[in-house]
Amino acid sequence: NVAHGLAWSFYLGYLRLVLPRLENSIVAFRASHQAGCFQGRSSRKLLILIPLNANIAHKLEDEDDNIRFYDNLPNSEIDRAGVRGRVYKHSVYNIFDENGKGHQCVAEYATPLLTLYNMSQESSAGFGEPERRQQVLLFYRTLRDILEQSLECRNRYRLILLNDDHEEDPHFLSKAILRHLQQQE
Amino acid sequence: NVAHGLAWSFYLGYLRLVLPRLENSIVAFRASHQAGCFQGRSSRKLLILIPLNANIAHKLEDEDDNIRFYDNLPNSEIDRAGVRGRVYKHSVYNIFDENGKGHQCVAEYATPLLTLYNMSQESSAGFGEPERRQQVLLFYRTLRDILEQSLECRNRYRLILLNDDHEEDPHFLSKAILRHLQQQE
Ligand SMILES: Nc1nc(=O)c2ncn([C@@H]3O[C@@H]4COP(=O)(O)O[C@H]5[C@@H](O)[C@H](n6cnc7c(N)ncnc76)O[C@@H]5COP(=O)(O)O[C@@H]3[C@@H]4O)c2[nH]1
Repeated sequence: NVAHGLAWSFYLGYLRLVLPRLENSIVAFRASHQAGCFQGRSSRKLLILIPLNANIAHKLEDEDDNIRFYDNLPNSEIDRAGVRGRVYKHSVYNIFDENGKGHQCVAEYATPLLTLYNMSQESSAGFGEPERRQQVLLFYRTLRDILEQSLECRNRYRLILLNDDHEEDPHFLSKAILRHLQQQE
Repeated sequence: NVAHGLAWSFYLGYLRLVLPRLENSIVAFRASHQAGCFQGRSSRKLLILIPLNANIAHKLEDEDDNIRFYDNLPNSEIDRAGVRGRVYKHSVYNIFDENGKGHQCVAEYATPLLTLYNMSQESSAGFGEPERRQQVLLFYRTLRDILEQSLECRNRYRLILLNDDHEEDPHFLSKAILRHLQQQE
C-alpha cells in the first residue's frame, strides 16, 4: 500500500527531523521580523494541509487571495545520505480573516500527496484516480497514528484534512486554516 | 509494497526535477572552481548509491578515506507544495585512485533507503530486517525501470548497486565508484 510507506517516509525522513527544531526557528524569526508577528491567534505549530483530492498547489497564495506569503523561516542545514548541508525550510503565511486582520502561521501541503497524484497519472505506476482518494485517507490515518505515538513531534503540528467539495468558495482555504487556528485557543 | 512507492516518489519528487538541471549546474560549477575539475575520468552524471543492506552514511568521506568532499553544486530553488524556494543541491566528491589521482563526481546515497532502514527498526511500521533486502532489490529494479522509460532523465544518472560483502575493505566504496567511472569511457 503506497500511502502507508509514504506516511512513514514523511515522518522518518522529514517531520521527525524538522518538528523538534520548529519552535527555535520561530523564536529566531520573531527576533528578526516585525513586532507582533506570531501573536494572538497565530500558531507555532506546522500546519500540514491534506486535500482529499491530492490536488496540491505549489504556492498557497495562488489558491486564496486572503493568504499572503510573509517570509521563510531560517534554513536548517543537515548532512543527509551524502548531501552535505541539505536545506530544510518552511514558509510563513499571513492569513486574513473577514475583518482584514492577519494571522501568521507556518503551513505547507503534505508533499507525498504530490507523489500520489502523479502516480495516479502515470499508467505504469500501478494505480489510478479511483484508488487515489482511498490512498489519501490511508495516508492521513497512518500519519495521524504515527505522530500520536511520537514523543519528538508531540504538540508541534496540526493535520488539516481538506474536503474538496467547497472549492467554489474562493476563500475556502483561508477559512479552513482560520477555523483550525481558532480551535487551539 | 513500500519499495515500489518509494522508487516512484524518488523519481517523481526528485530525479525528474533535478536531473534535467544537472548539466547546467556542473557547467556553472566548473566556471567558479579550479581548472581541470570534471575532466578525464570524472562523471557528469548523478551517481546514485544503493547499498543492498540499506546502511546509509550521511557523509561519504566517513566511509572511505580515499573519498573527500570537494564542494556543493550551486543550489536550485523551486516552489514546492507551499514551501517557497525549496532548495535542491548535490555534493561533489573527489575520489582518489591507487595512484593518488583524484576524479570528481556528483554522488549521493538513494535517500529513500533511509526510510526502508528506519521502518525495519520500528515495530509498528510493519516490516523487519529479513524483508529489507528484498525491498532494497525491489526499489533498485523499480527505479531502474522507471528511469529507463524517462526521457527527461536519460543519460544523466548511474545507479550503483553496492554489495555489502566487501565491507572489510576500507576502500570498497571508492573502488566501486571508480569502477563505474572507468566503465563509461
Ligand atoms: N515539504 C518538504 N520539505 C522538505 O525539505 C522535504 N524533504 C523531504 N520531504 C518529504 O519527506 C519524505 C521523506 O523524504 P526523503 O528525503 O526520505 O525522500 C525524498 C528524497 O529521497 C528525494 N529528495 C527530495 N528532495 C531532496 C533533496 N533536496 N535532496 C536530496 N533528495 C531529495 O526525493 C524523495 C521524495 O521527496 P518529496 O516528494 O519532496 O517528499 C519527501 C518524502 O515524502 C520534504 N517535504
